Amino acid sequence: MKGFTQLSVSDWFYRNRYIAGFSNPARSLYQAVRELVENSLDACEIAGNLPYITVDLKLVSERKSPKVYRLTVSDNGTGIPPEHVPQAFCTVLFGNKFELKQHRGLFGLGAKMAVLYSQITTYKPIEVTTCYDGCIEHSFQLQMDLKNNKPIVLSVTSRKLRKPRTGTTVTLYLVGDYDRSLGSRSTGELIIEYLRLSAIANPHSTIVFSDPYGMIYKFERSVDKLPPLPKEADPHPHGVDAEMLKRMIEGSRNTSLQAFLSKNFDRVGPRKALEFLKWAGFDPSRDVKELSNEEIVKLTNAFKAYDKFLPPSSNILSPIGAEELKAAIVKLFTPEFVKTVTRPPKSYSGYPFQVEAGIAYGGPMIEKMCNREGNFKLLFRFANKIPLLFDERGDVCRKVVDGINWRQYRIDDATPIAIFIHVCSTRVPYKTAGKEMIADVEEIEEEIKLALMDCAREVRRYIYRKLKAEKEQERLNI
Amino acid sequence: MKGFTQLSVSDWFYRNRYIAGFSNPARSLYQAVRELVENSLDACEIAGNLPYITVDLKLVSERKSPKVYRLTVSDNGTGIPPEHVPQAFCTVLFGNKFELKQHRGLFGLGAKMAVLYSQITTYKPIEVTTCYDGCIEHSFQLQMDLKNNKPIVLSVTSRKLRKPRTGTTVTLYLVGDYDRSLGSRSTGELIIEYLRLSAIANPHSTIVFSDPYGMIYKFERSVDKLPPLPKEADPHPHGVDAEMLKRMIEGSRNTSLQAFLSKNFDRVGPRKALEFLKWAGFDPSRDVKELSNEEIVKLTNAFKAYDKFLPPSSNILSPIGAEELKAAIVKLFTPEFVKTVTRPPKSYSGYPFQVEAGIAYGGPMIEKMCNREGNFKLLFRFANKIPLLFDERGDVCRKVVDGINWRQYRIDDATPIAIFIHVCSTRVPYKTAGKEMIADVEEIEEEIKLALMDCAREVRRYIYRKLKAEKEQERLNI
Ligand SMILES: Nc1ncnc2c1ncn2[C@@H]1O[C@H](COP(=O)(O)OP(=O)(O)OP(=O)(O)O)[C@@H](O)[C@H]1O
Ligand SMILES: Nc1ncnc2c1ncn2[C@@H]1O[C@H](COP(=O)(O)OP(=O)(O)OP(=O)(O)O)[C@@H](O)[C@H]1O
Ligand SMILES: [Mg+2]
Ligand SMILES: [Mg+2]
Repeated sequence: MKGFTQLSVSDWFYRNRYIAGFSNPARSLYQAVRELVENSLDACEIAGNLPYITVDLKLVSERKSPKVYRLTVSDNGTGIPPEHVPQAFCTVLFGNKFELKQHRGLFGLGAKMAVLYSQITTYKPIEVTTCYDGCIEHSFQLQMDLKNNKPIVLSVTSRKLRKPRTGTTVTLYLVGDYDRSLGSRSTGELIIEYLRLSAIANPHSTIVFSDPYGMIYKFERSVDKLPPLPKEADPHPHGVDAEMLKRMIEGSRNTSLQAFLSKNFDRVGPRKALEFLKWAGFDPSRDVKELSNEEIVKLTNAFKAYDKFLPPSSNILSPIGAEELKAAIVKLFTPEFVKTVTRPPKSYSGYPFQVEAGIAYGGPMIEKMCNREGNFKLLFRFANKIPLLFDERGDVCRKVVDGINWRQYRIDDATPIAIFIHVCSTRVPYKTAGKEMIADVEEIEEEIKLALMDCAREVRRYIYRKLKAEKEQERLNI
Repeated sequence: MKGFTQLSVSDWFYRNRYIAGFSNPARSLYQAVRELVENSLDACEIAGNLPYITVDLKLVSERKSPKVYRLTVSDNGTGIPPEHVPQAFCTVLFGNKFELKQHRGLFGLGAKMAVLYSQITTYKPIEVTTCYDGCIEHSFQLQMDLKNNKPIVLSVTSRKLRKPRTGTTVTLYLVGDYDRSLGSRSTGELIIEYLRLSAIANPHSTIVFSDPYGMIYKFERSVDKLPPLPKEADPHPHGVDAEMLKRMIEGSRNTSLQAFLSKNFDRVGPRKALEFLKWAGFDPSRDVKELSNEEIVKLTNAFKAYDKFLPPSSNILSPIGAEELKAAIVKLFTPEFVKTVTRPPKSYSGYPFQVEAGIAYGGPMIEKMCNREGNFKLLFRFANKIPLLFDERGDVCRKVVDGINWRQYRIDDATPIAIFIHVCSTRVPYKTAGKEMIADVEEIEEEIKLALMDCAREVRRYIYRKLKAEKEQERLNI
């Protein structure tokens, strides 16, 4: 591409796909599974259904290389309105999760990256079968026009369902490498680990994985009801910049400044709006649509400087829950001792977030994993209930774990512990479009530290009592 | 944004600007300086001019908060053709560095992110003054239509230059925080460090920085001629996927497969093309435009599997040079000893790359820096001659440094050393759009390790001789 050009966004993400996690065939296979499963979990949550998700991965190539797989992911979620299916899978930056709400998805990119990668490695069309209204099921064969960011609909068929249900099934073919090692484990092991940890973060969901060797892994739900579901939030004054405010004003009717503020911002009512406007030096009865650009900037700066706004609504978040997290850790890791905690909600730059953590100590399984990894502080990270398995070194969670003085909690370099950290928010500050690292936001870093210290204190108490009991036993035996 | 929507790419990067390094006012100020300076260095290189770049940063706000700065960056580069100026600064994914060549820029995004951040924090238009033809200078006042990814041209003026010259000056206003600490140093110190390290990587360039307190920092060029400049490369067969091949075929005339391969691929001539096509089972005289999608995929897979292609051309890269790097390190860090090395070029996935490294040992300056950082392995990273100052933990360079057994080189935890690593390539695999971390590409990781070991061996020899001389001295003194 010589000379001055404008790239389409699909072309840009095609050329820079490694930024979204599609770097090599092994990693891309993992990422494709992840993007589809996360879409299914989001869809089931939005539908209010207990998730039942199947993942089928089969080797379809005959030659030794490249390995071509057929990946099929199926769910009982909302389904997708047929008029939106082609764009949902073939138009980059198209989606319905751009709102201020705790979803797994947020970029409008994931499904398209999986489709893009499938296309450039096999040029086989993808197939999407979905039912949104409960009675008519539509099946699409699609390809991406990567130059123009448009779908190419190769075929559409529809049929009446005998039994009413909603949901989506996506099938795509892609080059991958299930057996190749990525770090200390194979891609297959990482995919299974991802699904297993998804079951920890989503104890109400059942995920069935059928691998290329015909093995079936069934992660059964351990809880039979949905957690309290996330809700949409209004923007908070601390999360506003001049562009955002300008657009909110353009989208509103002619109305007084006071009314505008009290209708559009999280936990800002008429009285708080009046209080703030007087402090900021604005006439509350002024027509909001008459503000000049300079005044909009002045108002935005005043928002940020005013410290008497109530913190953002936090009942809109959906944590895993300390008891649920503990039960899942016990079931999966059979530790000798585990302590979990859910911190109270906080906020950064106007976005509410909540940190949950757990430390599991000892037990044969954790000891074995520590020995195999050569690392006695195993770290399991989650963001909006998504397990993050890559790029641990660049994640704020690892930074906090490395910065804690563990010896003061009787945890030295040979004490086998597994650390679990979950950050949920209306906007998780990922470092990359591949969603593998949480950025070093001060408020989040601080909360992770406090959560780990809460857990570590309990672990210390347990270890102390255990040592005491052991000494007592020795004393009695002598 | 509720319901199904398609975001424009400018809207997407506005909402996700932290992914491009614009996370908080302090970091954003740094990133804005960086993006403009890197554009200037690219432009001077393309023009074949010894770079003379001025950076002026002034605090213009009167109130204590927020701090509004005026940033002006000026260069003697190519200038920008006036018909392209509005889009170059206001249309995301517009640029002229999408080719396969070693530039600092590659995303078509940097300038727009700086302008976007300026706009959402101050809503002041940016000003770009540029001369491309050497005689008429154009001045633009611009804003971004962020919803539609279009420039808004507020004014254009032009004047005849009395003396012929080319170059560009960009002025923008933005909220920042020059004094706030980011990690262990202030934003201002990091900006100065960035410019100082740029002078190491670009010894032929002069950069003058005038800070908000009126201090002038002049980084004078230490070399009076340009390094051998990078050239454009043809795609290499190992760097091809089915989409890319399909487009190359669509863009070519009707021609035989053999002619198509020998004209379009790096170091593939008619004989190598014939050899490969026979091996891959293709008729060399077949019309390339008649290939079906399946055959294109088969050809792409054959490209990747064939191991008799010559490695990619490497004379197209432009390393700093071992001698130049050493001279710059000596000048800036006055170490007791320094060893630098430029490794031979290699390639990953068809992209040529080259690693250079240096280890500087001892001397008062390095000792002082090690003590202040509390870290005795200072790491200075560069990619395509850009200093990388953030997100060290997530960078492959840090991973390699942590993985080396330094004690076998007589370098223990209290030995003060500074490590320099430079990776240049036609495509540096950055993890993020903010260009702060190099990804863990195996071939690159291996080369960094070998380069550091080359340098470490020399440092060990020096330390050994030093200790021996000290013992000898003690012996004589007794
Ligand atoms: N299994 C599914 N069930 C229902 N809707 C789906 C499903 N898969 C995709 N979608 C729809 O397609 C849209 C695009 O999905 P995509 O993964 O590309 O983006 P996203 O999930 O919104 O964000 P992200 O890029 O962060 O994953 C979604 O917003 C959703 O509306
Ligand atoms: N100082 C300058 N001199 C000459 N051309 C410039 C200058 N600044 C910007 N440009 C032009 O504007 C284009 C857009 O710049 P921008 O920084 O947005 O993208 P880029 O440099 O191509 O890639 P990246 O996003 O990686 O920086 C450049 O490709 C270049 O053609
Ligand atoms: Mg998604
Ligand atoms: Mg640039």
